[in-house]
Amino acid sequence: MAKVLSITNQKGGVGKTTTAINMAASLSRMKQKILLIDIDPQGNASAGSGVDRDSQEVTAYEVLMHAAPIQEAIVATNASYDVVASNRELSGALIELVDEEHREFRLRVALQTLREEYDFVLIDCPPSLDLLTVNALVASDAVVIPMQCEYFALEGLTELVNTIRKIRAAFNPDLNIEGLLRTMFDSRNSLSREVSSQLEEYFGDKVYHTIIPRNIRLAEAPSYGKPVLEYDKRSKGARAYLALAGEVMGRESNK
Amino acid sequence: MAKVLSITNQKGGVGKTTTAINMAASLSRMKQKILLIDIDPQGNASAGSGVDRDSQEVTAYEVLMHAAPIQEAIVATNASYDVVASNRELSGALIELVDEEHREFRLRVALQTLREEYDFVLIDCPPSLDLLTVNALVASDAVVIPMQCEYFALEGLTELVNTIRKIRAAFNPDLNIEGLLRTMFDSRNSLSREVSSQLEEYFGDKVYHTIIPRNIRLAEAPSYGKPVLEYDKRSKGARAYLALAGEVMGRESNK
Ligand SMILES: Nc1ncnc2c1ncn2[C@@H]1O[C@H](COP(=O)(O)OP(=O)(O)OP(=O)(O)O)[C@@H](O)[C@H]1O
Ligand SMILES: Nc1ncnc2c1ncn2[C@@H]1O[C@H](COP(=O)(O)OP(=O)(O)OP(=O)(O)O)[C@@H](O)[C@H]1O
Ligand SMILES: [Mg+2]
Ligand SMILES: [Mg+2]
Repeated sequence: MAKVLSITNQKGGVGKTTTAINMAASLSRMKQKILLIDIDPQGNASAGSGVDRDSQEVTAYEVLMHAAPIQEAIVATNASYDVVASNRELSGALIELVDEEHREFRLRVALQTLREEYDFVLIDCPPSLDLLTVNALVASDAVVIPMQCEYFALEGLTELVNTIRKIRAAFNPDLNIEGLLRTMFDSRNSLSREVSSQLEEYFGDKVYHTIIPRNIRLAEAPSYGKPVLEYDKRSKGARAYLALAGEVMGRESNK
Repeated sequence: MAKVLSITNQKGGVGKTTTAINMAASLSRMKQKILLIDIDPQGNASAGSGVDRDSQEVTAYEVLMHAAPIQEAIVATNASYDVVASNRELSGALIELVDEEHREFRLRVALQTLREEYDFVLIDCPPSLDLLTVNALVASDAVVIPMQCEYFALEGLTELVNTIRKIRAAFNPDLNIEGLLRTMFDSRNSLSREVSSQLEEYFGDKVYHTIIPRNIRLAEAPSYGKPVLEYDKRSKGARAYLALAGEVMGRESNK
């Protein structure tokens, strides 16, 4: 039975897509069968995995609109994980689903048919708390929160935690926070260190021990349509995401 | 007659809010009367300007819902520019306005009553191309596009330019691109330089000469509720935004 994780934070540019792609690739290296679902209309997780968004006949849009079974949206990548791609069309779903009954459950219902085929399903979310992100949270067992250790990102955390709590109460009683991941971390600067210690104080064990450093190879890899493991496996970025995958696997086996 | 500028890019974390706050403060130093409107429900531009979002009776939400005149939403800041604040409530406007006639013109109509009182009105947008951003674009004379020189930000540019073109055709014939601003720029890394030269090739004069470097003081200032000019006026970040304000003023006088 697949564990479904949303990669979520409404604050923009905190490393959601970079985490989704590189967690998928790292977990695949550990012989886990991985599906990465891109529900951000920007389609960055699709492009960063080497998938041509505009040539896919079935994407996350058809899946959410229940216009095609999710199996038809699945694309294999060179990095041995599968992807359900997204593109601009997906923004249309936001408007078209407004009046639908159970609009929050569209993704959860679609995923039920394939939870036996994967070990993990990762969902890359857009920078908002809209119906697309709500669909991801309703479909998930837990949430991974990428977090840049800066002021605006810290400001938004309360809102995100409140939203998770509301989704748990209204739609998905099992939903909880899997972990907070410190990204683009620069230990030389006091702001990062200060925000980081606030996170540890407030969230305790929920904060992953693994910290992702700022590393230019992580920003270069997507222009080649590759996870950093395929682009430069010796880089600090690649090693950090492998360590994270190890930590995620370790937590699973302790349960 | 105020010049109205939207600070827009659906890519998250590219420096929209940092640009909106520091352009407002820098232009105020040049004796310009400035209003900064925050239409991002995250409310970062409000918090970064030292405004307590949750204690304002009238915010951008009431303005868009036409529940109060915009004059009642205006708050003075210590940095001598005015702010219309926003908070989480603003996400509600997205749903409540869906069926309204002329829902794209709500902000433009509200602004008409005060264009004589300011030299510039700056609008900080959320990381999306939703009805809030559309309202900003319909209300604006031009768009400032903060741009991180990295792959995902470059990918999103076509979509943004298309959206601006559609808004011009459907709602606002005068709307054009004022300029693209390179933010968090690190000249040591080849990815930044490469993306930067692609921008210059494609957009020519529309790319501001001023480049904003990565500078930690810009990330520290908002935690004190201050623009960087008030926090550390000798920093590289403060000097860069002053140079940008000079460039913006220079372009205005050439028209
Ligand atoms: N650890 C890192 N070191 C250096 N650059 C990074 C790192 N993580 C992400 N980046 C770069 O920072 C930018 C923002 O990251 P990313 O796009 O993954 O964030 P996001 O949260 O998915 O953004 P959005 O809110 O737009 O979806 C990208 O250009 C990415 O390549
Ligand atoms: N030139 C810079 N140097 C260093 N840090 C910066 C710079 N510009 C912005 N930052 C920091 O980077 C982060 C992202 O910037 P900011 O929040 O302004 O982007 P945004 O585009 O408004 O994000 P969102 O998409 O969430 O609205 C913030 O923590 C900010 O303090
Ligand atoms: Mg993303
Ligand atoms: Mg912002």
